[in-house]
Amino acid sequence: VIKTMEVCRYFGEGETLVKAVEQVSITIEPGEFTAIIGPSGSGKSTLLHLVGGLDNPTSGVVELSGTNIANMSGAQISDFRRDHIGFVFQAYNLIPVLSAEENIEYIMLLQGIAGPARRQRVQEMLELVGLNDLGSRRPNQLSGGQQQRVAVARAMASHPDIILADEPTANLDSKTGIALLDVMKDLNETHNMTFVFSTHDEKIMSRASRLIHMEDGAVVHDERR
Amino acid sequence: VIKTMEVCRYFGEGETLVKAVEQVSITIEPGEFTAIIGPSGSGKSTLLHLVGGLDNPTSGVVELSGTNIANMSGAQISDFRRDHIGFVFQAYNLIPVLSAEENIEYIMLLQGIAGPARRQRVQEMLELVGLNDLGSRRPNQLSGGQQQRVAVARAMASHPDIILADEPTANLDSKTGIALLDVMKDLNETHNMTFVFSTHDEKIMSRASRLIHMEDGAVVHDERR
Ligand SMILES: Nc1ncnc2c1ncn2[C@@H]1O[C@H](COP(=O)(O)OP(=O)(O)OP(=O)(O)O)[C@@H](O)[C@H]1O
Ligand SMILES: Nc1ncnc2c1ncn2[C@@H]1O[C@H](COP(=O)(O)OP(=O)(O)OP(=O)(O)O)[C@@H](O)[C@H]1O
Ligand SMILES: [Mg+2]
Ligand SMILES: [Mg+2]
Repeated sequence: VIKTMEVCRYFGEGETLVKAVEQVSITIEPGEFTAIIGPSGSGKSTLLHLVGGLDNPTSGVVELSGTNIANMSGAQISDFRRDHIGFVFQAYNLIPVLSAEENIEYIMLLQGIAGPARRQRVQEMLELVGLNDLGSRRPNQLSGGQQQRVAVARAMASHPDIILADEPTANLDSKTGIALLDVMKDLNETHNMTFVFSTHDEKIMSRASRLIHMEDGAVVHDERR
Repeated sequence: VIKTMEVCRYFGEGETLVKAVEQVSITIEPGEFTAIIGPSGSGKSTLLHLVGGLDNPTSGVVELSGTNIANMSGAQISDFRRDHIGFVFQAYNLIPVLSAEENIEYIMLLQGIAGPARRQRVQEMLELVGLNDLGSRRPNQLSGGQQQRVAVARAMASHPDIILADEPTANLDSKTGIALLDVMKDLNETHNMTFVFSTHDEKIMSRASRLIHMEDGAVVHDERR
């Protein structure tokens, strides 16, 4: 469970003060399939980073499994993320010198998962996102949408409790995007994996069980269906 | 006018041979508003780079205004691009140490456009893409969709004859994307600016006067409407 209480994230100060996230209080429960939607610049990525412990709030509290992250050391937050959270970045953030397989495998290495189990999971993931046979390519040898899918596979590979995905279908055609969403919906229903998306994609919105609308940093609407 | 004749672009060789673009012959006429569509990995970005002279074909000919680029020096191709082509990259490729304004202004500097004219054009562009007041921010101080719009503004700023845009709305919400497309449609109709998009976005497809479908590197359908 991840909880934010009156969380704010401001950048700059005085004349240049930017209120990227303004007084957001939400609770993410296990098993959710939630989409955060809103205009470009409304604070979706910033909120997702706060929820994932990748950024610290200017004010307010973020709780990971009941513990205020302000009371956790950098190492403790890092361990929590490694063991419980998978993050798909809007710009993918793949490691350029590693192959797709190595990028996907990386997190499981950090988690101490054994070699054979790791390699098997990597192959499963490549298949799930439709990239079989492309595993040995480096990111710059892949198309934009293929890189995006490596980033998604990397987040899912260690079967984390919660996946925070920042616009994971932005560079995918309709058919590939739908296939990916079906995989995620399936993981959500069979493994109770929580998914929180920041997205502009109608296909994700229509599959979401909860829609959080943002505008100018604030949550203006939070509907469960 | 940009023309490709039986153009191929292959990567690797032997076992690892990838036919990214296979025997494509198309002519881009002035004033077109064309969308290249197809599944992730089908060759859209690769074709766009070949058309823009940013990449060399493995075989076949690319002609820029009647001249085979194989007969042009690197400097001549570079000058042609600077003077006639605006490119929006799928990953934006903004210069991290420059502000949004400086990123947009850069090409006009290279073209020797005078200071006051440049600065005025930069402000017009920022306004056209909905980023007024964000000009002094650096890319890492902007949201994904805001960075994308800086990349678009940069391509349009020098009023090139032709704009090659690789998924320019991928990270934009519907409303912002439509506003951007209306701006492009307007430039196309009032300035006869040619637009060739690589896209997965239905909104671009519906506005296009020509749809080029790609699959596995080949053009499988080329319809004008
Ligand atoms: N340097 C490279 N080495 C090997 N294969 C490559 C290289 N660059 C691209 N490819 C392959 O060429 C094919 C076409 O890539 P391209 O980037 O043009 O696709 P695309 O249609 O733009 O896809 P997307 O919609 O995902 O952006 C892909 O299968 C890709 O993996
Ligand atoms: N380092 C920074 N300094 C100043 N402002 C920032 C910084 N980072 C982000 N912002 C601003 O915070 C606001 C929210 O950004 P965020 O990336 O969360 O938006 P978003 O909803 O994800 O947008 P998009 O849909 O375009 O990805 C934006 O207006 C952005 O310009
Ligand atoms: Mg974002
Ligand atoms: Mg592409």
